[in-house]
Amino acid sequence: TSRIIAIANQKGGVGKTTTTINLATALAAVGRKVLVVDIDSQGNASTGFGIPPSDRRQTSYDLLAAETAVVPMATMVPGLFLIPATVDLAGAEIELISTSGRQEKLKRALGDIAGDFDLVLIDCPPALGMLTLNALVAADEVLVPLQCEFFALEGLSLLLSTIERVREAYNPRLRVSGIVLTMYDGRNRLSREVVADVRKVMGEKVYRTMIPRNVRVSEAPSYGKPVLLHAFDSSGAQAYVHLAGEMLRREAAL
Amino acid sequence: TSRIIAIANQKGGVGKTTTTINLATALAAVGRKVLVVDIDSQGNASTGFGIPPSDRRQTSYDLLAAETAVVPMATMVPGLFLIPATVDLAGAEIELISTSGRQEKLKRALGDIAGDFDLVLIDCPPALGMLTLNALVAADEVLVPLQCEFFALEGLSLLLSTIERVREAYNPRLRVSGIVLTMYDGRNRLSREVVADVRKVMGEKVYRTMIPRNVRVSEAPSYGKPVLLHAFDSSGAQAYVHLAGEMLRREAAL
Ligand SMILES: Nc1ncnc2c1ncn2[C@@H]1O[C@H](COP(=O)(O)OP(=O)(O)OP(=O)(O)O)[C@@H](O)[C@H]1O
Ligand SMILES: Nc1ncnc2c1ncn2[C@@H]1O[C@H](COP(=O)(O)OP(=O)(O)OP(=O)(O)O)[C@@H](O)[C@H]1O
Ligand SMILES: [Mg+2]
Ligand SMILES: [Mg+2]
Repeated sequence: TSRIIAIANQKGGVGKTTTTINLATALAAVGRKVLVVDIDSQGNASTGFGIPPSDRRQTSYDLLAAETAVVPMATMVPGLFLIPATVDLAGAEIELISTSGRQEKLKRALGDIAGDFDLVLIDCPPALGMLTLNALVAADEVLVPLQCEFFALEGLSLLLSTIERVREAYNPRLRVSGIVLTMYDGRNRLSREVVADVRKVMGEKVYRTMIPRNVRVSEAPSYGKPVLLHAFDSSGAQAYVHLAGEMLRREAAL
Repeated sequence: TSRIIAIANQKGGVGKTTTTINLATALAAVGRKVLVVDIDSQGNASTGFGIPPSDRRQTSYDLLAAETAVVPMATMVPGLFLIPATVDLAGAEIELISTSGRQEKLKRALGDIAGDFDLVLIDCPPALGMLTLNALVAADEVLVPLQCEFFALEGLSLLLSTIERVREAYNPRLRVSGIVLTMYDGRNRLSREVVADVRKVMGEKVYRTMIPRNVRVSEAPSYGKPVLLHAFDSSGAQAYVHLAGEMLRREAAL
């Protein structure tokens, strides 16, 4: 059966989209069949695969609001499919609030689709609103990208307590599968301190693989490609390859 | 009369909070009386002034949901006052949606308070939801922090069109007072390209002052201080001093 993973953190700019794009690509590169679902109305994950807004026909808005059957689109990465996002999604948040069963919409809509994939990665917006709630109810696990910065660390406890509340109220199987440290810079004392703090508090929940700050990673979306295709030998791309490996080894050990 | 400025951008992690804290401090340092209103439930602006959650008694939740009279609290910076945020604010977003006149709540609540200050800076969350809408309706102007990165540039047109819609529907005096480029790194080609693109498209709307990526800036919140107090001579602190100067000169020229 497929693993449904929400990539979530309400803190902005911590690397949710970058992790979704590049981890999905690395998993597809080792033969897994992967679906990326973009539920951020900014549509950055869709852009990161080089898909302009005009080519986004069957979208996550259709999935959530219109409840029509949506066929995932192919991407430039073999084995990797995408349900893209457009700005229409910004309206869905308010529409969802006034519908019954609002937190289950995504779970129901993915029910028919997820079975065709080994892994489903859901890129969440920087908020704990109705869209992220839908992802947490639909998912089996949450992967938390955590930037090695002070403000990012401050938000972690709010996120973990929200996940706990969702587990109790809506989704008993939901667990935090891991925390991945992003934009790590070993020369920076603050970066090292955040890493030490998080490992002390969260122990084995934190992936050993850290994603370094690497300009090739932030360049890649301007070429419409995952960094694995833009600069495979870069430290950023290689870190995502290692993260995929670590993730699959942890899965095998379960 | 006072200027009410919303610091807004739905893209996450672009420097909204950092700009609010440090621009406010630089303005207070040259004798302006400044109020910071934190309407992000992460409460990062409140943390950046060294105020722990237990000391946040009269908050922006009270301002928005309870409509009680809120007295701003003093901060470590002379002339700078704060209405802090707590996680309770996360609930306000949903509560606001079902109340009448929901988009005017902050405007009405600030009506009695703003007159005591020369400038009011409102730190917004990374979304175009009900809280940011309240800020855009209450404000006279919007200051847009824009990170020198590809995804950040992509979100600018959505933000500008949203501001335009708010001006037409709710607040005819709302204008974009300026765009400030943040986390600029001159050694990085992508950074230089983003700057060239934004200046070409937005012209004079873009402040000449750019905020460089500077580790002292990201360290400062871990000491509970604005960077002007943590490391006054740093390139980051000095950039915010120049930004305040440029802002006041532009005001005088109006
Ligand atoms: N390892 C890295 N090295 C350098 N830059 C990075 C890295 N990871 C992400 N970035 C850049 O940092 C910025 C923020 O990353 P990203 O957009 O993925 O975060 P996010 O959490 O999805 O943001 P949002 O909260 O807006 O959805 C982007 O411009 C991205 O290109
Ligand atoms: N000029 C700078 N140099 C270095 N680091 C910076 C700079 N400006 C901001 N940062 C860091 O980048 C991160 C994002 O900044 P900040 O939290 O201010 O953005 P934001 O837009 O308020 O985020 P959010 O969308 O979550 O509200 C923070 O960890 C901050 O310390
Ligand atoms: Mg994102
Ligand atoms: Mg912020």
